[in-house]
Amino acid sequence: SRLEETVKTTVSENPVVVYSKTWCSYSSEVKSLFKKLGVEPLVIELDQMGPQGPQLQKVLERLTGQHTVPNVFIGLLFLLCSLTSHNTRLDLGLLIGALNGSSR
Amino acid sequence: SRLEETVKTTVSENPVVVYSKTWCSYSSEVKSLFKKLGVEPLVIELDQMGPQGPQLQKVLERLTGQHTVPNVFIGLLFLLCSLTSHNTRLDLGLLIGALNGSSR
Ligand SMILES: N[C@@H](CCC(=O)N[C@@H](CS)C(=O)NCC(=O)O)C(=O)O
Ligand SMILES: N[C@@H](CCC(=O)N[C@@H](CS)C(=O)NCC(=O)O)C(=O)O
Ligand code: FES
Repeated sequence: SRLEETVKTTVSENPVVVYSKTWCSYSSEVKSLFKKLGVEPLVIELDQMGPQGPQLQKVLERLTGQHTVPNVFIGLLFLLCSLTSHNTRLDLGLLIGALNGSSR
Repeated sequence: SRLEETVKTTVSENPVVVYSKTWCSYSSEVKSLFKKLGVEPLVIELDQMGPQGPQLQKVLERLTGQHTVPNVFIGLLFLLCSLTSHNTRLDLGLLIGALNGSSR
């Protein structure tokens, strides 16, 4: 479907993508976690897209099995390359550990 | 208003009342916190009340200044009496400390 292609393109073109909702505290925590790590994700607020929001949430469930927010996509190799090109250092162990902790 | 009176009656007749939403993880955490403490709150799921949900959320904001969920009401004296009458013990320091921690 067209929406499915949009998601695939989005996550392939951006190192970190967070599908979120503006009023959801779990989503806020994930967004500020990335901010603390010095990573700027592409954030897509599903509650600000009108009727496309629920449709997008369904597509994400089809693609990932996850129907909840926050839904985080990380292209690790992509992320490392873009960080290196910006002369930024990232504690990868910290990132992975933090994400494991926050997604339980 | 009638809805305001309903809320005042509800929180005066029940030791612990949690205004919640079924799909909200913060609300789930507060509900399972009480479960761990052996306290059974009256839970009101605002997303399962049709159009009355948002109205109720507005009334709560008028009464408490808080427009978010979870919104927790505790009648401490009431709680202690009802626990004593059921021969239940409660670590009150634990309860207060836990609630302070979870409502930041
Ligand atoms: N343990 C999961 C919980 C995810 C979850 O339950 N998210 C809620 C919001 S906090 C949700 O998406 N509910 C359904 C919805 O909002 O459509 C995580 O940390 O990501
Ligand atoms: N720090 C507050 C956060 C409360 C909060 O932001 N709640 C969100 C849901 S997690 C909310 O009610 N958003 C507006 C809404 O759902 O109507 C707490 O722990 O209670
Ligand atoms: S909606 Fe409350 S934590 Fe996500």
